[in-house]
Amino acid sequence: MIVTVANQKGGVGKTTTVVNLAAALAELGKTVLVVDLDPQGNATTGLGVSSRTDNAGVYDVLIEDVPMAQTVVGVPETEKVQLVPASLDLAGAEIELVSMVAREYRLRKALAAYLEEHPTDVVLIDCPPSLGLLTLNALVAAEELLIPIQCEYYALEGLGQLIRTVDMVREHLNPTLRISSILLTMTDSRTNLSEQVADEVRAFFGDLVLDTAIPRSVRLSEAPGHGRSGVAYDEGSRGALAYRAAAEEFTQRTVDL
Amino acid sequence: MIVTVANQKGGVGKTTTVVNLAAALAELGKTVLVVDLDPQGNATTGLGVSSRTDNAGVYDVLIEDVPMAQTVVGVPETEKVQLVPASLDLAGAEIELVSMVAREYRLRKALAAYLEEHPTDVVLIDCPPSLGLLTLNALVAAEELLIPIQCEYYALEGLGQLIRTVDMVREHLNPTLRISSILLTMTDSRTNLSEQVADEVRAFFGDLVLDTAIPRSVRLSEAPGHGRSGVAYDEGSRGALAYRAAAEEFTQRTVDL
Ligand SMILES: Nc1ncnc2c1ncn2[C@@H]1O[C@H](COP(=O)(O)OP(=O)(O)OP(=O)(O)O)[C@@H](O)[C@H]1O
Ligand SMILES: Nc1ncnc2c1ncn2[C@@H]1O[C@H](COP(=O)(O)OP(=O)(O)OP(=O)(O)O)[C@@H](O)[C@H]1O
Ligand SMILES: [Mg+2]
Ligand SMILES: [Mg+2]
Repeated sequence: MIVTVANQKGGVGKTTTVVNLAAALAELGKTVLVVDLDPQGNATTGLGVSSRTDNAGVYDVLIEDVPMAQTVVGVPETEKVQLVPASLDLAGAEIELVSMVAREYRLRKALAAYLEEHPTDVVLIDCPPSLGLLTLNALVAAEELLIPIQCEYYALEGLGQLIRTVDMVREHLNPTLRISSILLTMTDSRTNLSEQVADEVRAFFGDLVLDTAIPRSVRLSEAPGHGRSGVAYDEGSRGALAYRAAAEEFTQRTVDL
Repeated sequence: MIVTVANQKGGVGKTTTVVNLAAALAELGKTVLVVDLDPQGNATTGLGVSSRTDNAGVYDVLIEDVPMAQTVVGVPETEKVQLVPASLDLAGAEIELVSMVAREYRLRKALAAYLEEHPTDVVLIDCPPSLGLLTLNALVAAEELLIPIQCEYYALEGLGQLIRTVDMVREHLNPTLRISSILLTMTDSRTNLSEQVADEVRAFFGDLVLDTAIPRSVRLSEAPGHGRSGVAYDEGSRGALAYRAAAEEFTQRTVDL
């Protein structure tokens, strides 16, 4: 199952969701491949891998046609999670892709070739906060889309653009793409704003919204500094428990997991 | 004075800083023009203006050569702040700009023409969370760069890329560009992480860091839902007081204000 985690609004918890879902799915016995399509390389660092190396990464897969298998690395925390790391040159990929042939399909093709040789239960693709060619590659490669939505007012604004983009991709580039889950992040039961936003999202998206919401929890934001997932960094924290519950719920919704 | 507010990390408080600095500078008697370069249009909404209209906006200025004066609108909260709004079609501008002549200078030229007819004390440019051609246009148009930095681990990661981009812009496109201020946002004195990040930022950037830091304050995130700045929405809140102090400090640092 290939899942893209996208939302062009910045700072809504895309990377935190990819890293912690990967760790929680590994605990459930699944094999996971994380693809870090964000030039900032936060998912790479969050999984304890350096993105400041000269090793081949996802840039080389997209632009230089390097086989993905040559870029996959393990992560320190668990051998059930593998990673295609971001690298610094990824920042230039958006502009370089514009004039390339089959520019929206490059990730999809590379991933299909990799999965033929290395069957994997779940692929999680982390996206940058934009709807450019890197995110488009992720939407074309994906079977499902998981949208993290922060419980804040500005986070509601861009959803229309995101849904229109998904419709465009489904119509012209990837007919099987579907929004499978919406995950509410950084909820805060003490503020009205958070509850109001959560209510609006549930009213609009209905059953697509996972029952599990992720509370704001400082332990989750401390974990990347230690190169570990929140799930492993502080197992009993509210954030860790919530991502484990979200992973459970996610596997139940996804047909072949 | 033309100030660009940029940081490719998402959700660090770029828009909140533009909207609240604009409101606080207006209170100090300055005339302000806000340019919303983010396709999400959060600064447009945060100032109480709809971005879902067919009126000409910054897209038309960049791509269709429409004079900026034809796109400028007032904002409900104060007549001292004017806005060049974002519009939905801005999402396509990045790709369209790639093949245009003088693609990095389009905003700079349009703004220079506007300011000749409409002298303004401060121009604040809000950027999307990326280092693409929209942010490049903002860096080329700017005299100063203000970088909001959220007190979180991931927020430190992308700073190297941002500084390299600024150096590249200064060398090839805009020799007068300089980083004038760093603003710490969403600080939380109760957590070690926030204090550690603040210490690291001050150690690295020294005097560039404004003494005023903006605390995490839910009133700031509630304000956009009412189409008002945090400064006006809840005048006595910690967030409002902090942005007023930041505006004071900013005017003292900036030579012609
Ligand atoms: N549930 C949570 N509780 C507290 N902090 C969180 C939570 N989820 C994420 N964070 C923190 O909030 C910040 C934004 O999260 P994250 O970087 O995962 O978002 P993102 O959508 O990937 O951002 P970008 O748009 O820059 O890629 C990070 O510093 C992260 O550590
Ligand atoms: N000091 C603060 N305290 C509490 N909430 C804040 C503060 N500053 C910003 N926010 C909230 O955090 C979220 C991110 O802030 P904002 O949208 O201004 O960041 P941004 O850098 O402009 O994001 P993007 O990268 O998507 O453009 C918003 O929901 C905003 O309301
Ligand atoms: Mg991220
Ligand atoms: Mg913004």
